[in-house]
Amino acid sequence: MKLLKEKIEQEGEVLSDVVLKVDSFLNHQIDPFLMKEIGDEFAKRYSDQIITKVLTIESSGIAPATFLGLTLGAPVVFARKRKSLTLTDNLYTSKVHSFTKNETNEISVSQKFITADDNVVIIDDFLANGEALKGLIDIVNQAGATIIGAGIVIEKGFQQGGKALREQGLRIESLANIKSLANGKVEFYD
Amino acid sequence: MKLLKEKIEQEGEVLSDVVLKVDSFLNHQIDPFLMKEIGDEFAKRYSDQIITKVLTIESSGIAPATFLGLTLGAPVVFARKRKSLTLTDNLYTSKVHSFTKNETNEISVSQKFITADDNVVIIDDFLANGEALKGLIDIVNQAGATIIGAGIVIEKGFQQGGKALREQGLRIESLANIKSLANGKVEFYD
Ligand SMILES: Nc1nc2c(ncn2[C@@H]2O[C@H](COP(=O)(O)OP(=O)(O)O)[C@@H](OP(=O)(O)OP(=O)(O)O)[C@H]2O)c(=O)[nH]1
Ligand SMILES: Nc1nc2c(ncn2[C@@H]2O[C@H](COP(=O)(O)OP(=O)(O)O)[C@@H](OP(=O)(O)OP(=O)(O)O)[C@H]2O)c(=O)[nH]1
Repeated sequence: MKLLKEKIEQEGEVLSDVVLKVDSFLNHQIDPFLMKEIGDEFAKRYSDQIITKVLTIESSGIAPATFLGLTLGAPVVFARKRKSLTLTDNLYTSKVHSFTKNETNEISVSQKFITADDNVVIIDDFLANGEALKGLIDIVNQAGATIIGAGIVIEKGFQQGGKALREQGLRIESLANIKSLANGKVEFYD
Repeated sequence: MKLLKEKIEQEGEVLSDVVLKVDSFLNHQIDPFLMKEIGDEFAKRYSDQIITKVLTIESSGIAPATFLGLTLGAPVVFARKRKSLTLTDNLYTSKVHSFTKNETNEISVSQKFITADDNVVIIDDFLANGEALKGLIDIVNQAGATIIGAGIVIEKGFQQGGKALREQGLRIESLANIKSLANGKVEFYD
């Protein structure tokens, strides 16, 4: 996605060989116009499918997912990483491992909000090792719903998450796919 | 806001005399069309002001705030409740007390994203005791920016947060203001 790649080139900060900082438009400050364009781009990529639900995870996935939901006319659900005041229903839960923190966390979605009739697109901001995405897939499977595919704003293709999941048959649409962050530079796959 | 009050009446669950659950459209599942209408309503309420920035806090404030930002053409910043991978800059921080959990947490905003030239509207989903809102106000003050006002989706007017802050001169626009949650029923101020 041209606009997104330009934003990454102009505003992204390469913090290390493996971390790209995009706090100015995606992870802390949000560019609403860009989010709308991202939502529309995901909708375009999946225009061949019927989607009844958009699933994401708090917090950075919320804005991209909500704009996709707006364009599709579909509700958006965000998985919780921590208990919230009103998350009192029966829940689907899954474990998500963090390599950086060397810990495992539980994510939750109320059983009310994904049912076996749903056709789900899973949205997230980054795809690196794919642990969060695997957890969301697990939840959709527990619900007996259909996974239409995933939509990722920025994939770090040099990390293995995307490759492994595509080999298992998951459709993944990334709006920018990074080949390398070496030498402080962002290099895209194309 | 009529549409919002109808949604609350149709889908809200009164969990106790002090807690209203609206997980089906605001706090876990998100109704994107409603969020767009909420953003437009906030923009209408503040159409007499120049707003350069929308400030909110993760997670439930993000969708309402982002739609306001879209309508205004203004960037949106969400305060972090926990350290994130790329929150590495100089930060403005503030302490937010939780009565329910009887604990105090630190919230953070990068100094890059609010400056003294900003005219800020603060957005959040609920206003109860006002602790989160006070923390966000504190951060805007540390930045030397101007607080135009707050925009709250659902105020629980029977709790004291709104009253105290309005007495201190803060403009607060609530889209629904709840007078009572007694006897399992939602009663609005009107
Ligand atoms: N900016 C940035 N973030 C990256 C990058 N690679 C991974 N992340 C984000 O870091 C977080 C994952 O960290 P961990 O759970 O510790 O997992 P990991 O070490 O196994 O990658 C996720 O944030 P998250 O769940 O999206 O958190 P939130 O922002 O939604 O709160 C993920 O999106 C990167 O190159 N740049
Ligand atoms: N659904 C619902 N939520 C309420 C109600 N009253 C307060 N809250 C939410 O509860 C959370 C505040 O809880 P605490 O920090 O424990 O504070 P408190 O006990 O002093 O109220 C906030 O969530 P938050 O920061 O918005 O969390 P998040 O949803 O953004 O993750 C606030 O918006 C209510 O009647 N109904």
